[in-house]
Amino acid sequence: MTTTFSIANQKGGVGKTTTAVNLAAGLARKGLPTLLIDLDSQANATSALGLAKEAGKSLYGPLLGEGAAAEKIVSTGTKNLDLIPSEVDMAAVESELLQTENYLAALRTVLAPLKAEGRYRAIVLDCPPALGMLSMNSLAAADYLLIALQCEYLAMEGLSQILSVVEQLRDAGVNPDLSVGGILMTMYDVRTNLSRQVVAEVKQHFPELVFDAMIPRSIRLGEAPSHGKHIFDYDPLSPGATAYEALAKEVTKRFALK
Amino acid sequence: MTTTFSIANQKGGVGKTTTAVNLAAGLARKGLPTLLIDLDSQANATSALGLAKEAGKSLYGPLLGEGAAAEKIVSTGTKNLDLIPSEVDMAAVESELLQTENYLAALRTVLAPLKAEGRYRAIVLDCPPALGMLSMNSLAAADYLLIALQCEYLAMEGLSQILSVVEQLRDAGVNPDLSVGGILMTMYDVRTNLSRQVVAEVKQHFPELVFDAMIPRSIRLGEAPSHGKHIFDYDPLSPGATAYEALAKEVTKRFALK
Ligand SMILES: Nc1ncnc2c1ncn2[C@@H]1O[C@H](COP(=O)(O)OP(=O)(O)OP(=O)(O)O)[C@@H](O)[C@H]1O
Ligand SMILES: Nc1ncnc2c1ncn2[C@@H]1O[C@H](COP(=O)(O)OP(=O)(O)OP(=O)(O)O)[C@@H](O)[C@H]1O
Ligand SMILES: [Mg+2]
Ligand SMILES: [Mg+2]
Repeated sequence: MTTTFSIANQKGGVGKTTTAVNLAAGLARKGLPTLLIDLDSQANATSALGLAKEAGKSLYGPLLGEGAAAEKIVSTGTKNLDLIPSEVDMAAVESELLQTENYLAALRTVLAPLKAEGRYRAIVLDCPPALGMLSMNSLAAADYLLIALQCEYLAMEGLSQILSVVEQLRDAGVNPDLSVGGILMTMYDVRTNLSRQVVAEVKQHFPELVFDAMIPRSIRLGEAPSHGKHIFDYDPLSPGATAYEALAKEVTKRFALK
Repeated sequence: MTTTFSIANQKGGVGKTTTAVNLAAGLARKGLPTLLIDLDSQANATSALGLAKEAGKSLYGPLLGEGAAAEKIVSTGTKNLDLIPSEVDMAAVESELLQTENYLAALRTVLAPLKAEGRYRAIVLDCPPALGMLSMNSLAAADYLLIALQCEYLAMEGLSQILSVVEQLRDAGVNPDLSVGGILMTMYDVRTNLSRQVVAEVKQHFPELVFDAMIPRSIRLGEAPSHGKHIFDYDPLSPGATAYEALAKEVTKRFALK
């Protein structure tokens, strides 16, 4: 049994990649075999784990009908955590997919053999900051959308847009099983009213979706990618590591991963 | 004479909108008639100035051949500052433009009458976090690219990608006049080594491009959009206002706007 999570939000810089990498690492540390897939041509999840971008080592080919996802898997050095990297060519997928049949189902089709094999308990998809082809494909392939939501005013504005896209994909029958799994508050700064106001507002509108775990603004989370390490390897005692550990626990429980 | 600036960077959340809004307001305060154009379907620049998204009030129509840019201009309440808002439909432009002839020149064509009229001394384009059709169109229409660069490791990684896109557009003859006007360091945090290291690294590689003005991380910049005001109306004495005032001065001088 494999559960697929899409970490998406068209708002940029809200902590999607930081969440995808550290949640995947957190699940792996709990003994859950986890596959992280980098769907962003920026390839930030790839470099945040210290891996190089390599031409041909991404889902670019498989999404356009060449090759299989399993061939693109690399190990990360962290037990139970594998990665499918990204490369700059991934950006071209956005327009090339449009020319194909059933372009919203491309990723679902590519991941089907992996899910059937049941090699992984969880698949985590890191999306680019847009609701383009790659993010839509990730929503079409996912069981749950996890929204990384920065504790800022502008980030809150975009929430209704992505929630309505989920509705549309469900109603159109593209992915009837898709549901919003949760909202993760990120870059929470205890010192500011703005953070508190945003959290209060989101909790008021979506009380059952907001995770108890909140990710504080913590410089160690910003430093970790420059060392090519997830937070548990870079600074396991930091507030960021504690928060992502709590998230991994909460996700494991909420979605009965164990 | 109108000079057009594109504020672009495919990395998300680096301060593109905050820079577009506050630079445009800063130039307007210096008596330079300025037009801010929101090219992001998130419409953050529109809401940051307290204006509502309205169906039909964006460049969506003109980019696909219906209507003129001049009809979409609204006043902002700030002297010398006008805006062309965005709307959710703008996202559809990305795929619809692909079906048209000469799709990279769409924005340049739409802005040509405005530039010929010379009503504005500066046009500032706010781009979405991607190098898709809208950002490419903005680069094809601009005289200068201004890169908002967050003082973070992951933001630095994407720099070479956007710089190579500029080369490609120039070499392909899409916009031979395009040049990189400058790099603005944003969300600089004096307390962290990471910020200092990123600034030092960028200055080492691009000494003549980096603006002297650096934008500090300042909560008032995050609060201003929730009040629908640019920083000069929200908190003119804040570090954010001082920094964007310095940037407006430096941009006026570097590009001989006065
Ligand atoms: N809780 C945090 N505290 C401090 N810095 C953080 C935190 N989370 C993320 N960051 C940093 O903030 C920046 C933005 O985060 P990240 O790149 O994960 O966002 P994203 O949503 O994936 O961005 P994009 O929209 O470009 O894909 C990065 O430089 C990251 O290192
Ligand atoms: N110097 C600053 N200090 C503190 N907060 C800032 C600063 N600049 C921007 N912000 C806040 O950080 C967030 C990201 O900034 P902004 O939305 O301008 O980035 P962007 O690059 O336009 O994002 P996107 O990629 O989604 O278009 C916003 O909530 C904004 O209010
Ligand atoms: Mg990311
Ligand atoms: Mg923006």
